[in-house]
Amino acid sequence: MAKYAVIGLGKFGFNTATTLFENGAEVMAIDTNQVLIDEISGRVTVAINMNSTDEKALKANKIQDMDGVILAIGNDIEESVLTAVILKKLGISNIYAKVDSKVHARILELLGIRNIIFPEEQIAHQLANTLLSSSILEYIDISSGHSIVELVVPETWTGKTLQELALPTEKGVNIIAIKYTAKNVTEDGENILERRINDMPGANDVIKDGDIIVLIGPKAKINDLINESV
Amino acid sequence: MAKYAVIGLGKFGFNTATTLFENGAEVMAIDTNQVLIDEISGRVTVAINMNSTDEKALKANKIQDMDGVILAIGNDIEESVLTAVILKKLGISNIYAKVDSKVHARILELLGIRNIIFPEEQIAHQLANTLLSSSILEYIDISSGHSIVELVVPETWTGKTLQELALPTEKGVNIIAIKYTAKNVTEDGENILERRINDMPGANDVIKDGDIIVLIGPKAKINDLINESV
Ligand SMILES: Nc1ncnc2c1ncn2[C@@H]1O[C@H](COP(=O)(O)OP(=O)(O)OP(=O)(O)O)[C@@H](O)[C@H]1O
Ligand SMILES: Nc1ncnc2c1ncn2[C@@H]1O[C@H](COP(=O)(O)OP(=O)(O)OP(=O)(O)O)[C@@H](O)[C@H]1O
Repeated sequence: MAKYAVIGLGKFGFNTATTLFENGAEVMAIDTNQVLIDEISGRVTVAINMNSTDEKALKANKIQDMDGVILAIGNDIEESVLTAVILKKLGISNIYAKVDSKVHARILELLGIRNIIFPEEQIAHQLANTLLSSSILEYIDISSGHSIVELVVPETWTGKTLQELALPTEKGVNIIAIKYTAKNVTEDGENILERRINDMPGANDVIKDGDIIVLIGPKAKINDLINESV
Repeated sequence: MAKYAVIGLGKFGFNTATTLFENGAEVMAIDTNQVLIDEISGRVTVAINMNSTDEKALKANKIQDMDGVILAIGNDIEESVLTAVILKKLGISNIYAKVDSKVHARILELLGIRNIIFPEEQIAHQLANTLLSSSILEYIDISSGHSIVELVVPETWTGKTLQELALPTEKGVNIIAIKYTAKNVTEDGENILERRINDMPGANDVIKDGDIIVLIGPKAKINDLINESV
């Protein structure tokens, strides 16, 4: 049974703690703000009003027995760094730290913390990439050096089967899914258009005008393809 | 030339504005905090000290001419909602809104805003999924209903070729990449282990003990596979 401590119940810490608990992990939630402790009670295993810079209190609550500690104090760099120093001193190696700035990240890295999370920056980059090409609906970089992109099909692809397009060999990318609109009739006999997704595309599937395709491939290949199609 | 307005220069808004500008978009950054306006000047096309609930000021600065508006006021729900109402009234349809809570999201949805972004919650879910299985190193859900997972290879896969594993037909998932360690010799003749990535895996590639594989597939298929291998 996985055991985690979450220090700091801001939006990120709170959501991480409750999601872990909902999925069966044992979660100790820690904050100095009693309002948040009350709010999260029942949604985690135990919620403790404690200052994470209090080494004695951390030891008394057996923080060393955790499989990992999520340090989610963003705003107050001093509190975050002091807590990190204490966690390291207590021999805790599995630390995930949320940061609020590049400076904050750098300090924690110098302390040897390898899992650094900066949600607002990560999602800001994702949104910016999505916006930068009008035919791109979503763009995600993943840690394997691949990118996933969702885009409206280029005109030159319409009417072709996936086998004819031969994307893996021609462009070095793979198609994950095709989002399309299908005609349907409601119970009242009304004609409607429904959005559907084909998430196991086959060689004989035909690309239609207006389809949205979801592609994955090495970052450089995806970017080449985007630059060709816009 | 894509033109965007970013209202609210918190961590999310600031990063979105500067990333868009760095990539060639025209960016109008708006905030009431002069410190942030000064900080972002030079990193966007124009930075304006303006209250986004001031309809006259928005019109005077031609916000209707933008290709999109990023509404990045998280904390103050009233300011965010009031601004959203004004933007809708001015006929702006391409609105991306950052929210700080589910309630905030619900209100904006009722106003007809479809692109809702909640960075801390999205990244909290991603981290929680990653932590929940010790053999999983990263887990991402994407909007096409697929998941991407990075995991240490199950023992039963080692020694097999990708063709033998036949993951697409057997498990309904695709392998995107294989991360592995390779022996190498430094210039000083020292033997070292290097982490490398094979990002175009082929049918004849062999899975070795300790490899990390990156898989993609429909969410249910990925979850079945995770539950089998842990
Ligand atoms: N030393 C401490 N010990 C315990 N809790 C602390 C300590 N310092 C700060 N906190 C708590 O950490 C929580 C998160 O802090 P803060 O709001 O600064 O983070 P944030 O990362 O900006 O939040 P969000 O995730 O909402 O963006 C707060 O609820 C605060 O009470
Ligand atoms: N009516 C308004 N007009 C212009 N700017 C505003 C208005 N209301 C708030 N702001 C600005 O929006 C910015 C972001 O607000 P806030 O810090 O509440 O958002 P946040 O979403 O919590 O931030 P973060 O992205 O850092 O998590 C602040 O810099 C604030 O000055």
